Amino acid sequence: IIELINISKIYKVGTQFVHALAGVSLDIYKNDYLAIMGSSGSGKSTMMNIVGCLDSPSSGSYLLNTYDVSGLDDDKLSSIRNKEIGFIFQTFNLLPRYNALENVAVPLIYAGKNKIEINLLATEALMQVGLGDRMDHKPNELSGGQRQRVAIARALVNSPSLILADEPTGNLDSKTSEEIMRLLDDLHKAGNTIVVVTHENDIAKHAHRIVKLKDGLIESDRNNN
Amino acid sequence: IIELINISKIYKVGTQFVHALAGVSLDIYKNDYLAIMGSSGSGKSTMMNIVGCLDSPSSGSYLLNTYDVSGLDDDKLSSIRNKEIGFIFQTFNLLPRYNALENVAVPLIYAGKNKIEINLLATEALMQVGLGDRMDHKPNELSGGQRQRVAIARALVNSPSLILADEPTGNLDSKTSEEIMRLLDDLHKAGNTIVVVTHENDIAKHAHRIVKLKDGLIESDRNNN
Ligand SMILES: Nc1ncnc2c1ncn2[C@@H]1O[C@H](COP(=O)(O)OP(=O)(O)OP(=O)(O)O)[C@@H](O)[C@H]1O
Ligand SMILES: Nc1ncnc2c1ncn2[C@@H]1O[C@H](COP(=O)(O)OP(=O)(O)OP(=O)(O)O)[C@@H](O)[C@H]1O
Ligand SMILES: [Mg+2]
Ligand SMILES: [Mg+2]
Repeated sequence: IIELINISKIYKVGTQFVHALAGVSLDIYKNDYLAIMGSSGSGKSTMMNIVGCLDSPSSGSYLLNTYDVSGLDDDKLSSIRNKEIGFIFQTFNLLPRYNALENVAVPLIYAGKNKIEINLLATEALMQVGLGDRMDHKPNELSGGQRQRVAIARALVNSPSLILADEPTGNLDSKTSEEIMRLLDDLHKAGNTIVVVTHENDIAKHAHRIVKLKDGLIESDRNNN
Repeated sequence: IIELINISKIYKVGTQFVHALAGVSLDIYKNDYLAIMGSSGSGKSTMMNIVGCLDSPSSGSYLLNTYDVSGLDDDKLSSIRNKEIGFIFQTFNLLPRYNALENVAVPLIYAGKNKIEINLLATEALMQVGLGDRMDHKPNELSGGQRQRVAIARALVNSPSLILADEPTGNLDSKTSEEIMRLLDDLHKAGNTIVVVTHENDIAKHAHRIVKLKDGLIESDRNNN
């Protein structure tokens, strides 16, 4: 369902060019469970942003369900992002002036759900990540790992079929990390497609396939057995 | 050099009271190397903020080098924070409009160093964390792990004698994490006092003493052998 064809992403900083991605090709099929690994700065978040329709490549093509994403207008892209793709950001990206419940409710508002549904689904999502007693806390009234879990709840609340998780357990202790990974494992068993960026082998071993990035290129792409 | 005596920290959210710390007592000696562990929300960052003079307790006393910190005026506290304590924040807290070099230079400016010294020390600090080729990038032009390393470089640039690191490797791959831990190990051998909050046993094993927090209380405090 996802085809990256020779994707490059080049940034210009001052007079220097940074090749964040230098020609990446990758096929992701329905119900795949991928782990993306690679050292700091190797291009993982850049690749996730392109797959999640949050950024466009400098060159190459991205086909999503056979449609060339670069050919889609903003409204169509926006609708895909909100309904089909759940994105857990590496740096959470929560709205500072809203509490946990309000933050998790945002995708439901965009999906046009009514107030009762919004309240029910957002509350459920927060309880699922163990934050039932923190729903009225704003981000600065939450611990690092609690903010991460609000970001996770928000990404899953619309039941998206493609889940992109950029280091979803970086701020979590091992017990909480296992709970989150069990959540993702269950979503995979339910037929969804999961892509997790991680630095930790313990997290990567949940996936069925491991893709390694190095200096903006794919170094290896193997099944996990 | 650090005595926490029955420290409590209570937050009020709406009508609820949250006991982030519920009576914590801890002695830290010169040249100690502590790891602080505990599940998400157990009070680790709250404790670090109090030790780092960034926050004050609701009750209890904090003696730093035998002085009651609550008795010190703002200028004195500020001077201790800037010169004696290096703080690596869990969420980095970089200035978005300044590049990596400028961010790392901030403590040197406050320490009254001249321009040539500032440039030299800030550049050295960034090279030490492997970011010699990213010095002119702003935070939004850096990967998650690169931002974390800028925060680390900034904390160490004034050669503080007390280093408080709140999850310094949460966004780093294993190779880069090891480089950072070697840095901290060397600083410890040089006579400094190191306190690291971490969720990972691989990181905690570098420390000589492990303190475990649970629900705002110290659950255990043991030597690491
Ligand atoms: N400003 C605040 N207002 C209300 N509650 C707060 C505030 N800051 C922290 N808390 C609560 O205090 C508790 C401890 O927070 P703290 O940030 O110290 O946890 P932590 O051990 O660092 O967790 P993590 O491993 O997730 O970073 C959490 O339950 C959090 O919700
Ligand atoms: N807006 C930008 N402008 C310039 N360079 C950028 C920009 N965004 C990212 N980069 C650079 O592109 C490279 C890849 O960044 P990316 O965020 O994809 O890395 P990553 O693999 O996610 O790293 P980490 O594990 O540290 O999160 C890095 O070297 C980074 O400095
Ligand atoms: Mg990243
Ligand atoms: Mg914390």
